[in-house]
Amino acid sequence: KQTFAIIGLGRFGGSLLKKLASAHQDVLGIDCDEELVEDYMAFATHTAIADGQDEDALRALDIASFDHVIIAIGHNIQASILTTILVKDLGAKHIVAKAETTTHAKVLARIGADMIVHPEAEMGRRVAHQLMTPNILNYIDLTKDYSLAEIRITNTALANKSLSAIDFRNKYRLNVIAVRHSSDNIKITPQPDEVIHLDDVLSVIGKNRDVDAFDAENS
Amino acid sequence: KQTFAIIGLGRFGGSLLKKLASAHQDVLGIDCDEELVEDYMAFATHTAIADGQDEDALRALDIASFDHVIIAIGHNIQASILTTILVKDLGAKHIVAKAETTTHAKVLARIGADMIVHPEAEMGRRVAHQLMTPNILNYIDLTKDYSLAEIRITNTALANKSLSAIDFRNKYRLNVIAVRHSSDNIKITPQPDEVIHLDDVLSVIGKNRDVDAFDAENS
Ligand SMILES: Nc1ncnc2c1ncn2[C@@H]1O[C@H](COP(=O)(O)OP(=O)(O)OP(=O)(O)O)[C@@H](O)[C@H]1O
Ligand SMILES: Nc1ncnc2c1ncn2[C@@H]1O[C@H](COP(=O)(O)OP(=O)(O)OP(=O)(O)O)[C@@H](O)[C@H]1O
Repeated sequence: KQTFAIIGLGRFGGSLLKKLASAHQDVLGIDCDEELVEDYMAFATHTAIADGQDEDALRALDIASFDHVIIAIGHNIQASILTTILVKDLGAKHIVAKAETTTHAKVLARIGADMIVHPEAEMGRRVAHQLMTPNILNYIDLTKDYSLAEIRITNTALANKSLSAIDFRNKYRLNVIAVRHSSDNIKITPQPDEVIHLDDVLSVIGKNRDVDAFDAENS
Repeated sequence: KQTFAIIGLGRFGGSLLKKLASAHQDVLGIDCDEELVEDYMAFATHTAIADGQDEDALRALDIASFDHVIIAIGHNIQASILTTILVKDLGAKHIVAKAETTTHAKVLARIGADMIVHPEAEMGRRVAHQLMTPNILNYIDLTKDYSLAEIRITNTALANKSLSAIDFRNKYRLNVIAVRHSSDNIKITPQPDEVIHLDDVLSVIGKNRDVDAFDAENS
């Protein structure tokens, strides 16, 4: 079990708090907005009304004792930066800070943030992918050339054929790691005679361009 | 190539616009804030200064002609809801809307949004995972019981042993799909004699509890 202090209980900081608390972690929620702090009293281990830029307040909260301090202050870039350097100099062990822009991120990195997150930019990227390639449900970049992707089968030409008949390895240069026929019917490391149906979701591994080529042909 | 109209060029809508534009998609960026619209003129195919709740403006922009309309209005829940129903009734084919809360999401779904996104809540969840299980770099939930995970090896007990010596399949009930030794050295569907080193990243597939158990022992 780890201890977390979150400064800034907006939508990102607040949902981070709820997720950690529901996983039984020790979480202190801090915000200068009294109403917000009250809302989170039900979820957090502890809460405090304080300004992240108030050194005495942070010292009194023993901010250096936490395993992780997350600075989730958004629009007020100045407050985000000043809070981060204050928390760093008070001796925090691991600092996560939310950045509004790449320049903001540069400052945060240079003044001591260990991990920087861009929630909205990251989600903009993910949603763009979902909209441009709706049949690629999830993917992991393994290296700059290889990825692992979950692809939904929508091409009738592939339906009701076995993996060996489709010949993924030679025709598409893809390795099929799993075939999900439905939410409760999945074949891990399937046999060559496994039959593929429309709407099945295949987990495949291969070069990015081969994954994209298969998606383009399949969609 | 698809066409996109984004109403609301905040951090989420704005980064979605930039991502789509950099992938050579046709994007119209709309916001009621003149300065923001000017900033995005350099990235979007077209831009317009308009209020999403202005029916004449949306009709003039031919909002129904786009493949996807994304409503990325945040704090103003009323404007988000009224814009969504307007866009729906003007005949938009596919509507993506950003929701602030689960109640807001319910309303959006009921009035016609096809896809609802919660960027901050989703990122709060992801960052919580990253902080609680720092050696699980990425994961995909395949079913409610099975997942695919990228796990970094930090346990010296496993270092410099072959996959067969560690015996993942019997000891950990995991299937090792790839071993990444470094960003340019990856073994896909590795042989049993593949040797694992500290800091290698293994892509494994197995039951959630087995992935978690391995992570707990490995960390
Ligand atoms: N100096 C400060 N000390 C403590 N809390 C602060 C400070 N400045 C801002 N906050 C709090 O941080 C929270 C998040 O900030 P804000 O709403 O500006 O950003 P946001 O990026 O829109 O947040 P989100 O996207 O996570 O909802 C707010 O609840 C705000 O009250
Ligand atoms: N009725 C409207 N018509 C057009 N644009 C609007 C309307 N209402 C708000 N917007 C724009 O939507 C954008 C995003 O809204 P806002 O800043 O409230 O939300 P946010 O959730 O903080 O955004 P983000 O987290 O994406 O930065 C703003 O640029 C704002 O000008």
